Amino acid sequence: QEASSPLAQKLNDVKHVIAVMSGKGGVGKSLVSSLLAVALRREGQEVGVLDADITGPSIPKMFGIHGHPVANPLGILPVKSSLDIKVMSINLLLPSEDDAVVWRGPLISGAIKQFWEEVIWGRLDTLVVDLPPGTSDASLTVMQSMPLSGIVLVTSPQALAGMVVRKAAKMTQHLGIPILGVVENMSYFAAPDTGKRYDIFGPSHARETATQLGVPFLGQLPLDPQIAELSDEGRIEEYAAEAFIPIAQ
Amino acid sequence: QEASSPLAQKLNDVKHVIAVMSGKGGVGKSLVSSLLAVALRREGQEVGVLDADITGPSIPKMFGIHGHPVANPLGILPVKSSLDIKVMSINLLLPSEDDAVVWRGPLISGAIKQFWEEVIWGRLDTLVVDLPPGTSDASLTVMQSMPLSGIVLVTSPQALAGMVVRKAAKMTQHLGIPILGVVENMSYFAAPDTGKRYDIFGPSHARETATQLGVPFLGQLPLDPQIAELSDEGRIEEYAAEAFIPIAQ
Ligand SMILES: Nc1ncnc2c1ncn2[C@@H]1O[C@H](COP(=O)(O)OP(=O)(O)O)[C@@H](O)[C@H]1O
Ligand SMILES: Nc1ncnc2c1ncn2[C@@H]1O[C@H](COP(=O)(O)OP(=O)(O)O)[C@@H](O)[C@H]1O
Repeated sequence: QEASSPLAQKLNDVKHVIAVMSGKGGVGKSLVSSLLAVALRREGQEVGVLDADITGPSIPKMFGIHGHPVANPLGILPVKSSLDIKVMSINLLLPSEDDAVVWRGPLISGAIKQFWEEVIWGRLDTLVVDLPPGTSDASLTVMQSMPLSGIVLVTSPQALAGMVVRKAAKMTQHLGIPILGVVENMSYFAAPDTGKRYDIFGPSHARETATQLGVPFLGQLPLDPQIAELSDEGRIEEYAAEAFIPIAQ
Repeated sequence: QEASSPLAQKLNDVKHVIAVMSGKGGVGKSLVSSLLAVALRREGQEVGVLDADITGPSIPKMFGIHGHPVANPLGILPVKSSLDIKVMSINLLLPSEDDAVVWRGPLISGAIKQFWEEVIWGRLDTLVVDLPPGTSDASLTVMQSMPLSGIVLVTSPQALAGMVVRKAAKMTQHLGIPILGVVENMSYFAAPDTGKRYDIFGPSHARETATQLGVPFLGQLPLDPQIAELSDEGRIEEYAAEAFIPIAQ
């Protein structure tokens, strides 16, 4: 594998790298990464998604991708989604998607570096990097070894999520990487039959969080049973995320 | 700090250590850890909670604990909640709860070991360990350096969560630690005004997951705005989790 390392780099021409982060798990980083990639693709961009969540990878499942990446002397070819988004994830390299990857930090960092250096991404307008929860090895490796154009922060209405997102923002600012904005997910639930709104996770604090951090508030997504269903069925590319177009800009 | 290391151990007498895990973030591990600790405490047990999520600690906030732990030559004293549950978390040691802890694996493992060895837990019937998402340094350190009686797995209805929980189960079984059972959280939403049920995250798969793993299904918790509110206000001890009593047994 060492031999292939520098060659892929010669073939790659990635204009922008955007990482999607929150610090807190389960707020919708993988969802936002996927919807961002889809919105950019629909605008005609060449797009890739690098799943940097090595022990909890959910990108391939969201896109319904099961194929195994092909390796050649130049590097590893990513797998393409139905809209031709290029995807690389540890789950594509495992015999079964349920297999556990029980690695400590150094192995995690090594895998992420290989996904950046040894995958033949080719010419991309945007590479979206889906970060795992926490402010540890994976996030540090991405921020220290990839040329990030910026970070999209994902939060949800709970004060707990806001607290952990502020930790992530402090890490990002400390490393000098611009925050492009804050997206709030699971903001409310609108009952499909009555249209009535319920703030299941409480009132939104996203605008306050964005103001406190001095970054744009990019928008909200509701709790939507269709999102959960399309994610589980590997059909996230079919979600008509109108809410997402302005975010993608 | 080295000098204090073995002394606290001489004072500690912890009968059972139970770790709460899921692999996936945001499914409710911290919530289940807290409700488990509260249910056991209400039965008259001496209970502690060790927050092993070093970069995303939410336990102190759920219990409304802001005090700083006191250290003496014997070790570090945990902070007590209003029901006298002993809590230790990195967030209690930071100047502000929003401060980021940007540590790679070895520092994370070191902190968890100190929470086990240098905190004066005293006599406890049960110590609940809240694990972070993933199957990396924190989970490995807990499973390799603490005498676990068993693991409670937390899942939610989404197939994505089920997939990652099965990875966590494989890790646990590989390390020979018994799984006490599976709890499903956010199973459905019952509208407070109409009583109508909505499966926001899709139909439940928890019984199938429990059967596949050969472990008991311990029960379900609904999506409940009161849970989010009490967590945000640090009053989780006030949640009347009847659903939780059988789980605690
Ligand atoms: N707005 C939403 N409405 C319904 N389901 C959602 C929503 N956002 C995320 N989900 C579901 O919740 C789960 C967690 O989202 P995910 O993007 O994996 O979070 P993270 O990457 O932050 O852990 C996924 O199964 C996803 O499909
Ligand atoms: N059943 C529920 N109903 C409403 N809110 C919930 C429920 N379970 C968890 N929450 C809220 O969702 C957030 C995530 O839960 P948490 O226990 O921190 O998950 P994890 O520890 O798995 O990341 C918290 O703010 C919590 O209060």
